[in-house]
Amino acid sequence: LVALSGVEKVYGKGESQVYALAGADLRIDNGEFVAIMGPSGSGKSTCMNIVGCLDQPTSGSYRFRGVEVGTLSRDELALLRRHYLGFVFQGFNLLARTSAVENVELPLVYRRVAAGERRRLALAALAAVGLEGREKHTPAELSGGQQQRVAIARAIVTNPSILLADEPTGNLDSARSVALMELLVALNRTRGITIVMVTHEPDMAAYSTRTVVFRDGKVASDGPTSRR
Amino acid sequence: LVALSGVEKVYGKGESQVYALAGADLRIDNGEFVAIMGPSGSGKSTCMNIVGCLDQPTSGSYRFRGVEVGTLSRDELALLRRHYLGFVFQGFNLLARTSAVENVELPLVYRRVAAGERRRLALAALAAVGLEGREKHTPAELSGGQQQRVAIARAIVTNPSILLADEPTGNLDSARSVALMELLVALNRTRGITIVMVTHEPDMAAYSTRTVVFRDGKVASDGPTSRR
Ligand SMILES: Nc1ncnc2c1ncn2[C@@H]1O[C@H](COP(=O)(O)OP(=O)(O)OP(=O)(O)O)[C@@H](O)[C@H]1O
Ligand SMILES: Nc1ncnc2c1ncn2[C@@H]1O[C@H](COP(=O)(O)OP(=O)(O)OP(=O)(O)O)[C@@H](O)[C@H]1O
Ligand SMILES: [Mg+2]
Ligand SMILES: [Mg+2]
Repeated sequence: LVALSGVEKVYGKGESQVYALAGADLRIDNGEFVAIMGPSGSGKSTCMNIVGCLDQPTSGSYRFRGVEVGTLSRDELALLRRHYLGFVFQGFNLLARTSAVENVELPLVYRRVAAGERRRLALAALAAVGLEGREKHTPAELSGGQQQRVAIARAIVTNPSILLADEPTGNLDSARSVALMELLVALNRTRGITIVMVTHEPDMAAYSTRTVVFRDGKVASDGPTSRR
Repeated sequence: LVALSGVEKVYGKGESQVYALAGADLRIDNGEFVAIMGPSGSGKSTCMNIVGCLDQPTSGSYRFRGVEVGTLSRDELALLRRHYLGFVFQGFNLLARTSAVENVELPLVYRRVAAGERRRLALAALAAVGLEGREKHTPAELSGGQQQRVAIARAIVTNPSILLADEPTGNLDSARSVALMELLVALNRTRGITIVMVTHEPDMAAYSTRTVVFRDGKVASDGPTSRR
């Protein structure tokens, strides 16, 4: 499904040059639940952005479903993202002047889903993350953890083939974090959604089947998640 | 130092009325290191904003150093914040077009510190959170955990009397989180800085001496932090 090979991402030039990724190799198959861990600044979000077709490598290859993503046009990339991907951003990236339910409906608008069906699916996604009763609130009227859950609901509302979640429990208390992990496991097992989740909490990584650890822009280790 | 009594914070009217705080009582003395925990939406950030003089209760009393904060003018509140408080926001609130070092210098600009001394103090604060070499980067050129650390550096650069940190390790890996907790303990013990820290991670709360748990806008429990 996902095949990164020798992927590099470089910013800046000369003395201030930064290798966000310095030769990353990563293969992910359909139906996996992968946890990505590693120190701050080690390249996890950069890797997620490339996998999610939001950014391009400066060198190396990224094949998504067998297609070399670097050869696609911007329009083709947008179509690919809308069709296959759900993304929970580390910084949420919600629309500030838009209500929670409208934020969640946005991927369905792109898919030309009818208004009634859109509302039904968006409310169901918000209920799945415990936000009933908050759908009319804008992000500024929500707590940090509530904003994070709106971002999660938006990522799952289209039932994507692959869900990319960058630190999805960073602002959630233990009970909510566990509830979210159980929801992700259910989506993975009953709907076959492939999940790639960046987390720094070992208790959350424990719900995955495979753990990939980044260090200095490369994959440092990659293997089955140890039972805790 | 901090005395909240019967504090309420209400948003909205009628059917959509929300009690973010519903009668919160909290006393914090000089030199304490308090962890604030509780479910998402239970009022922790609202409480921190009131303690930090960024927001006013809709009813109840908040006395800071014996002064009823509700009686102060906006200018007096701004002076109070700049003189006594350091704040790490849950959403960081960094200036987007400004470099990391300039973001960290901002509280020193307000205090009329000379440019050379400002730069020295800001670089020292950035080094204390492991960000040497990143001072010229703007927030967009930094990882999530690096942005969080810039926010922390900005909050400690003035050596504030009281440091309010809202989920300061939400985006940090385990090693960085532990390093930050050790830094906070050192600031608390060697410089007497009072620390109030919202966290959802028990391993981080363990560094505090007292734990306050919120539920539904009120303090549900308040006592010594249990040893782990
Ligand atoms: N402007 C607003 N209008 C309406 N409701 C609001 C507003 N701001 C906050 N709230 C509500 O107040 C409640 C408390 O919010 P607060 O941000 O204090 O929670 P929190 O404990 O910090 O949560 P988290 O752990 O998710 O950060 C939430 O239910 C939130 O939806
Ligand atoms: N636009 C940019 N210009 C320069 N450097 C950048 C830019 N964007 C990212 N970087 C650098 O690339 C490195 C990797 O960033 P990335 O966001 O992938 O890290 P991360 O593993 O997600 O970290 P965190 O756990 O803190 O979120 C970081 O050192 C960061 O400073
Ligand atoms: Mg990141
Ligand atoms: Mg909060």
